[in-house]
Amino acid sequence: ALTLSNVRKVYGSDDQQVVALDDVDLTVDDEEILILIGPSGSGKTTLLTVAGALLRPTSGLVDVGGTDVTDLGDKELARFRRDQVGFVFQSVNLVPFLTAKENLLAVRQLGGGRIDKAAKARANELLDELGLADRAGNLPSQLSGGQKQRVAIGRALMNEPALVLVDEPTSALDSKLGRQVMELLHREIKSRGVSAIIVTHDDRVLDFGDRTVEIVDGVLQA
Amino acid sequence: ALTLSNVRKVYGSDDQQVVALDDVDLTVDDEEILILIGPSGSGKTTLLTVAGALLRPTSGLVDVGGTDVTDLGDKELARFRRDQVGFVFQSVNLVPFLTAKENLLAVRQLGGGRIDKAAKARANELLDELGLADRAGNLPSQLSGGQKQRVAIGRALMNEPALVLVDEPTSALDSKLGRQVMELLHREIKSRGVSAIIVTHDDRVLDFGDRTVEIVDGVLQA
Ligand SMILES: Nc1ncnc2c1ncn2[C@@H]1O[C@H](COP(=O)(O)OP(=O)(O)OP(=O)(O)O)[C@@H](O)[C@H]1O
Ligand SMILES: Nc1ncnc2c1ncn2[C@@H]1O[C@H](COP(=O)(O)OP(=O)(O)OP(=O)(O)O)[C@@H](O)[C@H]1O
Ligand SMILES: [Mg+2]
Ligand SMILES: [Mg+2]
Repeated sequence: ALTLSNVRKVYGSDDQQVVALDDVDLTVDDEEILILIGPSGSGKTTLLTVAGALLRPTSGLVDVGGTDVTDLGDKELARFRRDQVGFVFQSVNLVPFLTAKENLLAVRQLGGGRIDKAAKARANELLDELGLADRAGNLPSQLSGGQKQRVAIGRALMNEPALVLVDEPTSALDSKLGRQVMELLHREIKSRGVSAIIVTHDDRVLDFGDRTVEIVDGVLQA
Repeated sequence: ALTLSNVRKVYGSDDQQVVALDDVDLTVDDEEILILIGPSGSGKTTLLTVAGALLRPTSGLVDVGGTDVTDLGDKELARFRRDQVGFVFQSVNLVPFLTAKENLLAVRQLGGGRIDKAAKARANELLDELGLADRAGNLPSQLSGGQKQRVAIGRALMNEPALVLVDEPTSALDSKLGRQVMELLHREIKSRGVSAIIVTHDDRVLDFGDRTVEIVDGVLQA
């Protein structure tokens, strides 16, 4: 479960301040998929990065599975994120010198784990379900936009995180693939009982969530 | 006008070859907006980069406004692209150390032009129509995904190019902003009589085009 209490995020200082998150209260239960929508610039990515402990809020509390992440030091925070959070960034962010499959396996290594048979089987299975079996050995520069996005989704699911945060998973995908990806995400999240927030402005994604919340100018709408 | 004749693009060599474009014939007239759709990995971005002279085809001809760009040397090609082509990349590609407004003005400088009053007025007008007036002084790292995408669109229109190539303009935008951006693109293209290809998998974009063409596995569908 994830809880944000009175979370505020302000960028900039003095006269050029942007209140990206304005007193946000939000709870996402285990096994719950929350869909987050809102206009461009409304604070969706900011909310996701704060929830995933990638960004410290200006004030307020962030609780992930009982741990107050706003209270952890940088080193503990890094370890926490690595083990507990699966994040799909809006701008993808793959390791440029690793192939699609290596990008997935690297997550296991970062977790201090070894790349054993189970890890490889998991990576192959995810790549297969994402329609990337024949691109597994390619570098990001050799992949299309939608292929890169799918690798990023596979990478976020690799280590079976407790919290899955996805920033616009279908933005580079056509309807058919978008559906395939959402079905995979839905299956993974429900079968492992984790919490998930999926940011999107694709109406077709709404059906895959348990609840939809809208944010406008940093304020969650009732 | 733009004409692709018998265009073929093959990536890789020997046993790991990908035929990204397979004998493509396509003409886009002046003032015509062509919408290009197709599954992820089907060759849309490749077609766009070949049409915009950013990538040389493996074989075939690319004619832009009467110039055979497949026949130009690298230096002439760079100058041609700079003056004749407005390109919005799928992964945005803004200059990270320039603000939104500076990213637009830089295009004028690259063209050997000076940043005069007219250039600044043009930049301000575009930013305004893209809903970015209050973000003009921000760096890309301080902008949301949809805001960056809009800056990229403004930048492609800055120098009034003869050929406008846009790779998924609304992927990071909600419906309302997506419509606003498409109306701007439509207005700009029609009023200047240029040719345009817009790649998308957003059905709402289809209404803004004069014609829709689908590509599947590198082959244009009749
Ligand atoms: N440098 C490269 N080396 C090898 N294969 C490549 C390279 N660049 C692209 N490809 C492959 O060529 C095919 C077409 O890629 P392209 O980027 O044109 O697709 P696309 O239609 O734009 O896809 P998307 O909708 O996902 O953006 C894909 O299968 C891709 O993996
Ligand atoms: N480092 C920063 N400095 C200043 N302002 C910032 C910074 N990062 C983001 N912002 C601003 O905070 C607001 C919220 O940004 P955010 O990225 O969360 O929006 P978003 O809802 O994800 O938008 P999109 O749908 O376009 O991706 C935007 O107005 C953005 O310009
Ligand atoms: Mg965002
Ligand atoms: Mg593409």
